[in-house]
Amino acid sequence: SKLEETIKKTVSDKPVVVYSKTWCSYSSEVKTLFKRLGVEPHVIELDELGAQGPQLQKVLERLTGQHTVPNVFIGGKHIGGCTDTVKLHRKGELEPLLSGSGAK
Amino acid sequence: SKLEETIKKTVSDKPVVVYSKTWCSYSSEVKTLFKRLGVEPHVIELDELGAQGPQLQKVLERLTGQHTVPNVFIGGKHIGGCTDTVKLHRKGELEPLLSGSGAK
Ligand SMILES: N[C@@H](CCC(=O)N[C@@H](CS)C(=O)NCC(=O)O)C(=O)O
Ligand SMILES: N[C@@H](CCC(=O)N[C@@H](CS)C(=O)NCC(=O)O)C(=O)O
Ligand code: FES
Repeated sequence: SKLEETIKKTVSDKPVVVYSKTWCSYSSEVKTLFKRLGVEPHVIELDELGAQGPQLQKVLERLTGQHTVPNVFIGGKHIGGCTDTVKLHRKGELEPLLSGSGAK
Repeated sequence: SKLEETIKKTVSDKPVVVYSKTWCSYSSEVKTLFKRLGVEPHVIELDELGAQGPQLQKVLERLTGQHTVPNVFIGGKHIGGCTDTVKLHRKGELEPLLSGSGAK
């Protein structure tokens, strides 16, 4: 579908992509983590896109199996949500991923 | 107002009250924290009350200055959100509040 193509293009063009909701604290937490690591994620606020928001979320669920926000991609690879990203960071595995993706 | 009376009665009758949303991870986090401390909070899921949900949120905002979820009360006293509750716990001040409210 057209939306599927849009998502695939976005996550392959940008090193770090976060599908988010402006009022969600978990989305804010993961955005803040990237900024603290010196990375400017490409952020798509699903609640600011009108009808396209829920449609994008449905396609994200089809592509990743994840219907929740935040939905994080690094170097085109699906990472997961906030807890997944924080866990990678705690294990020291996030920064190598960011360097490998060209984000840092 | 009638809703104001309902909130005031709920927070004075129950030792620990959490106004929450079922799909919000911060609301889940604070509910889990209480359960881990052996306390069963009285939980009101604002997204399961139909039109009354947003109305209750407006009244909570008028009473507490806080429009966000989770909105936590202990022993009738407004505590704040998830980060406020976690901060109290880290400082060792949450459990004395819970004991004092008759929750533990
Ligand atoms: N462990 C996940 C939790 C994600 C989650 O539950 N997100 C919530 C918002 S904080 C959500 O999208 N809820 C919508 C739903 O459950 O339908 C993470 O860390 O990202
Ligand atoms: N620091 C606050 C954050 C509360 C917060 O921003 N809650 C969000 C959901 S996670 C909310 O209610 N957003 C609605 C809004 O901002 O209008 C806490 O720990 O509770
Ligand atoms: S909506 Fe509350 S943490 Fe996401």
